[in-house]
Amino acid sequence: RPRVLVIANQKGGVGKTTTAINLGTALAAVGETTLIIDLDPQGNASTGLGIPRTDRKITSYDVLMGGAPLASAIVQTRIPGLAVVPATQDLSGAELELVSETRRNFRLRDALNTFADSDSRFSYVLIDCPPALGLLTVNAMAAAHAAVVPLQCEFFALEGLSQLLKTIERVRANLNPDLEIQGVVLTMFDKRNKLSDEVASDVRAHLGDKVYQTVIPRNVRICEAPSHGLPALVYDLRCPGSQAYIKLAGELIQRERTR
Amino acid sequence: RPRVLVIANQKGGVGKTTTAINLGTALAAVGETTLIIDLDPQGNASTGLGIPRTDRKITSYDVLMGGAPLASAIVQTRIPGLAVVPATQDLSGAELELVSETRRNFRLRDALNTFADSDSRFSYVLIDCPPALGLLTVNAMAAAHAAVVPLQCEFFALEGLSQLLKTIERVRANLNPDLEIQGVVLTMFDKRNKLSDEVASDVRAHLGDKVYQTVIPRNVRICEAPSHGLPALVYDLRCPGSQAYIKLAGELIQRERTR
Ligand SMILES: Nc1ncnc2c1ncn2[C@@H]1O[C@H](COP(=O)(O)OP(=O)(O)OP(=O)(O)O)[C@@H](O)[C@H]1O
Ligand SMILES: Nc1ncnc2c1ncn2[C@@H]1O[C@H](COP(=O)(O)OP(=O)(O)OP(=O)(O)O)[C@@H](O)[C@H]1O
Ligand SMILES: [Mg+2]
Ligand SMILES: [Mg+2]
Repeated sequence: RPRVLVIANQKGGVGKTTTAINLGTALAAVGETTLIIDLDPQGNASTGLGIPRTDRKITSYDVLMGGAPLASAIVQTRIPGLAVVPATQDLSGAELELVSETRRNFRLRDALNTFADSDSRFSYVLIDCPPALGLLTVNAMAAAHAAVVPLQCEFFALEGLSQLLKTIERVRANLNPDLEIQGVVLTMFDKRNKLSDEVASDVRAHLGDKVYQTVIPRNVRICEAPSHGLPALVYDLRCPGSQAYIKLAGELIQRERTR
Repeated sequence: RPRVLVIANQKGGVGKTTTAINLGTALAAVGETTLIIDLDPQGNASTGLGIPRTDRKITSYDVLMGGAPLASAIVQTRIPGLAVVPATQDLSGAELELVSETRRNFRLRDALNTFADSDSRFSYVLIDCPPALGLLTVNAMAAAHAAVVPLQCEFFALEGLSQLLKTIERVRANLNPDLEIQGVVLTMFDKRNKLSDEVASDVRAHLGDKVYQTVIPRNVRICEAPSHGLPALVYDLRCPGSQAYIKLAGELIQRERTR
């Protein structure tokens, strides 16, 4: 059955989508077939993987609302071994629409379990979350085995970390006792900015080994890639950003093996 | 009565809080007394203005839920002419707690109107929003006379703009016919990155004069300031970021005068 990882952080713009897309591509590149579930109404992961809005017929919204089995929403990307369940703005209505539904926190978990009962093509499932700790992120955390937390090396992002850890703890206590933290990945690290170093050493002091050795540098090629509908790994494999995500995938697989 | 401006964009990390703090400081510096309302559960605007968590006794959550009049939540910052209604994580519960309340979209507007009936100390009110288009942002838009939209010069941020404009249109049609767009401010502009230019010319082509002439450059001093609990204008007045926000305040006041 696939290993399900949630990519979460309620702070906006810290590199959740960029990490989902490029970590997913790097895992696929080393032979680990991967499914990315876009659970953000913005649909940036779907766009960054080259799925035009017109091709998003069955989406993560339909899966959450129970209108479609997960298998029917899966779209192949141009990257071999990498598929995606796309998202549209409809998803922003799910929170209120599911208010009085039973098992509203487990809609994604139930859909994934039903899918995995009969389909074993994926080794990993990565879930990209919106910048909030509402029902969508809770669904993703309830469905996941572990969390990968992108952390931008800036002050406001650091401030939000303790709230995120509390939320993970609450989900583990009430909804999903298996949920652990696979790791915290430092993103947009800028070696010219002493703030990056200060945040990085602060986080490593608090979280120790939970923080990946691999650090993702701020790299303009990474932010150029989505406008071409391509992961950075495909857009420019040699750039420092792509090389960092390849290293991160290796480190993640290593941690999975020695779990 | 104060002119109420909502600082909104559902895309995360585009500079909403940084704009609220520094535009507010620049307005106060030229004698326009300003109130910032922090409507983001992350509470970054409150932190960036030096309000420790322990001092956030009456918050925007209490005001929204009707537990406290707006006046009682106002805290003076160390900047003359600049005050703030702080936020805490409690705010993240408001959306579900107000589901069945009457006038749930107008809680902030009603609180502001009651306040303005008896208190005329502020010329401007700026409302910092979370990265979402849910009840908190809708409340802010329903309470505002106009929107200031920070737009990061990157692809994913550009992708979200049309959704944001649709939401503003919907609020104008159903909740607040006065709501207009005061302007779109390009943020984190990096002249070494050709993507910044491409996004900037794309936005100007679509939105014309709505886009401020002033562009906020990517400037490390801006992201260092919050760790000192100070606006960039106080932390480093001479830096390019602060100078840009001063210019933006001038341009905004000019637009207000010629409305
Ligand atoms: N290492 C990097 N170097 C340069 N730019 C980056 C890097 N990582 C991400 N970006 C850019 O920064 C912006 C924010 O990243 P991204 O959209 O992945 O964050 P997010 O956490 O998913 O945002 P949201 O909270 O809105 O979902 C994007 O424009 C992205 O292209
Ligand atoms: N012009 C700039 N130059 C450099 N850094 C900036 C600039 N503007 C904002 N930042 C930094 O970028 C990060 C994101 O900015 P900010 O938190 O203001 O965005 P936001 O839209 O309020 O985010 P959220 O969606 O989480 O509320 C912060 O760490 C901030 O310090
Ligand atoms: Mg994202
Ligand atoms: Mg903010």
